[in-house]
Amino acid sequence: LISAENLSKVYKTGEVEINALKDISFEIEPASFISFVGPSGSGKTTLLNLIGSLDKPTSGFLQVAGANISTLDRKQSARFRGDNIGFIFQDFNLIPVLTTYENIEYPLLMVQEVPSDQRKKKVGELMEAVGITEQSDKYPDQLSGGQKQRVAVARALVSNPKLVLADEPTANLDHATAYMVIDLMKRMKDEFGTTFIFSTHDQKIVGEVEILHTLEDGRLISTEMNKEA
Amino acid sequence: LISAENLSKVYKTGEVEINALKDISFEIEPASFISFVGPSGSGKTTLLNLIGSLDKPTSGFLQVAGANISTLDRKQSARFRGDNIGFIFQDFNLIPVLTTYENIEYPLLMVQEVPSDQRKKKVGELMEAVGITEQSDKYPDQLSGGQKQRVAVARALVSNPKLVLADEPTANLDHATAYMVIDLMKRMKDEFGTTFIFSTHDQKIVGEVEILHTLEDGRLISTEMNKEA
Ligand SMILES: Nc1ncnc2c1ncn2[C@@H]1O[C@H](COP(=O)(O)OP(=O)(O)OP(=O)(O)O)[C@@H](O)[C@H]1O
Ligand SMILES: Nc1ncnc2c1ncn2[C@@H]1O[C@H](COP(=O)(O)OP(=O)(O)OP(=O)(O)O)[C@@H](O)[C@H]1O
Ligand SMILES: [Mg+2]
Ligand SMILES: [Mg+2]
Repeated sequence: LISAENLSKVYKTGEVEINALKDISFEIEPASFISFVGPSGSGKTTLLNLIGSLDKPTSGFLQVAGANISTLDRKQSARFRGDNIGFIFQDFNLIPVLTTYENIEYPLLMVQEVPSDQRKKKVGELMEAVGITEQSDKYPDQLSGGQKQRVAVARALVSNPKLVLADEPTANLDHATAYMVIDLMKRMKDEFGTTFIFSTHDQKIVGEVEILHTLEDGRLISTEMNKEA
Repeated sequence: LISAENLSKVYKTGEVEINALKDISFEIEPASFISFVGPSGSGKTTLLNLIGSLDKPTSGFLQVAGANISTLDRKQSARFRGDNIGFIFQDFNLIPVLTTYENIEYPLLMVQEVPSDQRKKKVGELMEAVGITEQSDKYPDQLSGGQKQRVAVARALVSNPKLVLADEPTANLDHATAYMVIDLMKRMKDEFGTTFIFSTHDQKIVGEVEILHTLEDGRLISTEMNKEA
């Protein structure tokens, strides 16, 4: 599903150049449960943003679901994301003027034109699965940190995307709630063949993935298979 | 240092009332390392906001560093916070138009009028202690999640406050970086007698505190002493 070769990303701030990713190469199969781990600042979010076509590589090759990411213009990029990607942002990125329900429903309205009764059913199921049904009519500034995180999770999953990019999806969750989220994702992988790519510091997620890629200072320094997952 | 009796907080959203905190009572001694834990939505952030006088109780009594929180007006509240509190916000709350250095320096300029060479030394020491010296001239939108979190930590500690309220201070940090932050806080407690109150889901912090208060659905349901801490 994903193929990266000598992928690099350089951020320029004035005179200073930051080599956020250096020569990264890897392949990811469909229907996998994969995680990138590594120290704060090692490049995990940067890599997820490239895979999700939210940003362009500086050099190297990146193919995701058949698309060559470097060649997509803004319009093609938005179309590609709408058709293929569910993104759980590290800072949630909820729309402040929409309620919980409306935030989760958004991809179904904007991107996929799903009929009203189907939307209601799908949004309801996801709110239930992550335990936020009671927050349905609230706005983001009325939610706890972990509630906002779960709205972000539900929104990323509602359109049943081929590929879910989950950046620290359990950082603000207690043990039990984190496992509600992880179990939901495992069910989606089993039922729909969804591919999940995590960036995380959470050992609970690390324990569940099949393949663990470790980043350090922008480099991919190791890849491990988890035999028990 | 802190005394709470029958503390309650009700949020009103239109017709709906949410009882975020229900009849909470506890005492906290100076120079302690305390944490509140509990499920997402159980009231931890709400409680920290009351203790830090960022919000008012609905009913009950709350005294912090000699001040009766319910009786402070806006001006007294701001003065109280400036004199006593360092707050690490769950969503960081950095000022977007200030660099890392300027964000950390801010309390020393705005609140305490510390001379320039002393500010430079203090800000430098804290950036070093949490590993973000290289991010000194960057703006928040150029930082990784864990780097933003560490700027928030450094800013809360820079004025050597009597009381630090730390809401999920390690949620976005890897193991090693989280311990840099925890060790810095332990040093401050030993050296200056700083009181630290955490709200967290992180077992690494839980393992280090002397007293653990558990919240559930707005109630304080248990208090445990950690003999090994
Ligand atoms: N401004 C508000 N208006 C209405 N309800 C609110 C408001 N702020 C918080 N709440 C609700 O109060 C409850 C407690 O919220 P709080 O943020 O204190 O939880 P928390 O324990 O910090 O959770 P988390 O671990 O997810 O950060 C939640 O159910 C939340 O939805
Ligand atoms: N827009 C930008 N401009 C300049 N530097 C940036 C920008 N975005 C990220 N960086 C830098 O690139 C490096 C990698 O950032 P990234 O967000 O990918 O790290 P991360 O592994 O996700 O970290 P964390 O675990 O803290 O979330 C960091 O040093 C960061 O400061
Ligand atoms: Mg990140
Ligand atoms: Mg909270």
